[in-house]
Amino acid sequence: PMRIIAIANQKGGVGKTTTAVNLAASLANTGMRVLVIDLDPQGNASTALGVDRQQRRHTIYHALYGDCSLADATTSTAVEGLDLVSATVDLAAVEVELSDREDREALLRGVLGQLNHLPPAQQPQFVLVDCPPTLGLLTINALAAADSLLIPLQAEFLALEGLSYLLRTVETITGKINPGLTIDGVLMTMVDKRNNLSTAVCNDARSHLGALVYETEIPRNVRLSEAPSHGLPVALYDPKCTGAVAYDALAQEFLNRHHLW
Amino acid sequence: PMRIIAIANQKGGVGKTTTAVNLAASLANTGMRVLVIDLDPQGNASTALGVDRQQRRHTIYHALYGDCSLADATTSTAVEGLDLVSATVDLAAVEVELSDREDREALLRGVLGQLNHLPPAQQPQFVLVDCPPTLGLLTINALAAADSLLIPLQAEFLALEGLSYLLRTVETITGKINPGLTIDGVLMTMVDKRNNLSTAVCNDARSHLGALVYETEIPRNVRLSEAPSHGLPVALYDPKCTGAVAYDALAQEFLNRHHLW
Ligand SMILES: Nc1ncnc2c1ncn2[C@@H]1O[C@H](COP(=O)(O)OP(=O)(O)OP(=O)(O)O)[C@@H](O)[C@H]1O
Ligand SMILES: Nc1ncnc2c1ncn2[C@@H]1O[C@H](COP(=O)(O)OP(=O)(O)OP(=O)(O)O)[C@@H](O)[C@H]1O
Ligand SMILES: [Mg+2]
Ligand SMILES: [Mg+2]
Repeated sequence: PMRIIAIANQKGGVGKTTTAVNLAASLANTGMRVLVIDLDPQGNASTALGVDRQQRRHTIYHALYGDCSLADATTSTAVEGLDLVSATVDLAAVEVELSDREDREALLRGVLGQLNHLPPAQQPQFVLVDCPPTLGLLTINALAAADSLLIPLQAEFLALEGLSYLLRTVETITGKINPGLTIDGVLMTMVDKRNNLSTAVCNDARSHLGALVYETEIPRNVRLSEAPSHGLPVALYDPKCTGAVAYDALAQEFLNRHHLW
Repeated sequence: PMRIIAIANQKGGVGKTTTAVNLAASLANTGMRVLVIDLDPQGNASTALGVDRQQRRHTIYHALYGDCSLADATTSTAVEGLDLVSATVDLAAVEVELSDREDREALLRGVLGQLNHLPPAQQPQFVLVDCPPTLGLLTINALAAADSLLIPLQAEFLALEGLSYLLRTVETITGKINPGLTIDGVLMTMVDKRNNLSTAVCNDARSHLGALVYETEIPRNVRLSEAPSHGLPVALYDPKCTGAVAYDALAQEFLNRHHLW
C-alpha cells in the first residue's frame, strides 16, 4: 500500500529539505517508487532535485487549486524511480487565499487521493512531503494527508525547544483532522561528534523520546550542502561521502520500520 | 531618534535570532538603550535572553491584542541597557485570528508607537524585531513597523535562493504599506573560510549586492550555539570567542551605517 510521509518541523534550517530529497533518492535506489511533494514556497526541494524555475509550469499550487491534475504537475528527476511535484513562491498565496474554505485543511489529501486511481504498479510506494518552517495551513495540510510524520531534529539547543510544541500540534491533528497519523520517527541531523553540545542534544532526545529516535544519525557533511547547487541528491553527487552513506543507512532503517525489509 | 530594525529572512535557520540577540547585546555594551521584540512563536530570542516560559506572563501577543501595554510586556535582561518583549506559541494564533482586521498589517506599528510617549532619555535608541521564518502576517507587521531591514544570509547555496523573493516582498511593502522602509544591510552568517562553498556564496552575495553586504562576517562558532542554553548572549557567555568578537565588530559597523559613531 502507498504510504504518505510528512517531513516537518517548524524550526527553520534543521534539514527537512535535505532529508526529503536524500531519503527519497536512497529509497528509489533500493528499487522503490517514490514521489516527493515540494510543499514549501521556497521551492528548495525542487531546486535540489534539479528542476529549474522555468521548468515549474504546473506545480503543487495548480494541483491544489484544481487547475491541473497531480499527474500534470509530476515530473521525473535524475534518479530512476523518483518523481517530483515542484513548488514556486506562488504557493505562499495558499495560506491567505484558501483560508476561508471549509475544506482548507484537506486540500492536499484530496489531491493525493488521485494517486489511488493509478494501477498499483504505477502508484508510488512512498510519497514524501517537504514542509515549510511553520505550522501554518500548508504544514497542516501535509499532516492531514499523511500516514506518518518524520521529524528532522538538528543537534542544537534551540532546535530542541520547539519539539514539544510540534508534538502537541500532532495530537490536535490526530484528535480531529487525521486520527490515523502516527510519528514515523525523529531523525538527528547535522550531528558533530566532536562537539559536546551536539552529543548532549542527541543524548537528551534519546532519553526523552526513546525508540522514536532513529538509530541512524546524519552527520554534518559539507557535501550535503554542496549537492543542491548541482541539482542532485547526494547519492548521485558523491555516493561515498559520509552524508550519502548515512542517508542510505536511514533508508534501510526506514524500510525496517515500515516492515518492507 | 529611535530606529526600528526588522531582522528577517523566510529561509529557516540562517541566524536571525542569533543576530537579533547578539547584535542587541553588543549595541547595549556600547552604552545604547536597546529593546528586542521577539515576534516568533518559537520564542527563541526570549529563551536566548534568559527569560523562562513561566516568566512570560505578558508578551507581544497580549500587547498586539491591546490586553496590556508595551511597557507591561517589557522585561529587563542580564545585559545592562537591553530590554525584551517576549513571545510564546500563543503568538502563532495571530496569523489566523487577526487576518480579518482591516489594520492587520499595522498592529505592531501601533504598539511600538507607544514608545514615542516615553521621555526621550527612556526611549530605546534601537528596537530589534526577531522574525519567524516566513513572510506571513507577523513578518509583514515587522516590515510595516520598521525603519530598516537587516537580512542575515547563511553562507549556503539554498539560502541564496530565497533572497530575490525577500527583496521583491520588500519592494511591495515599500510601495504600499511602509514607503520609508530601507534595507539596513545583508549580514553573512555561519561563514566557514575553510569551505569553498561558503566562500563562493559570500563572493556571490558581494558581487550581486555590493555595499549592501556588511564588511563584518559572522564565522561559524560553536560558542554561539551554546550561549542560548545558558540564557545569555555570547558577549556575557564567552566575550573573547570569535563569535562575540564578530558581533562586537558588527555593532560598530552598524552604528557607522546609522551615523552614530
Ligand atoms: N547534515 C548536513 N550537513 C551539512 N549541511 C547540511 C546538512 N543538512 C542540511 N545541511 C545544509 O543546511 C542548510 C539547512 O538545511 P535544509 O535547507 O535542508 O533545512 P530545512 O529544514 O529544509 O530549512 P527550511 O526551514 O528553510 O525549510 C542547507 O543549506 C543544507 O544544505
Ligand atoms: N555563527 C554561528 N555559528 C554556529 N552556530 C550558529 C551560528 N549562528 C547561529 N547558530 C546556530 O544555528 C542555529 C540556527 O540559528 P538561529 O536559530 O539563530 O536561526 P534563525 O534564522 O533564527 O532560525 P529560525 O528560522 O528557526 O527562526 C541555532 O541553533 C544557532 O544556535
Ligand atoms: Mg526546507
Ligand atoms: Mg529564529
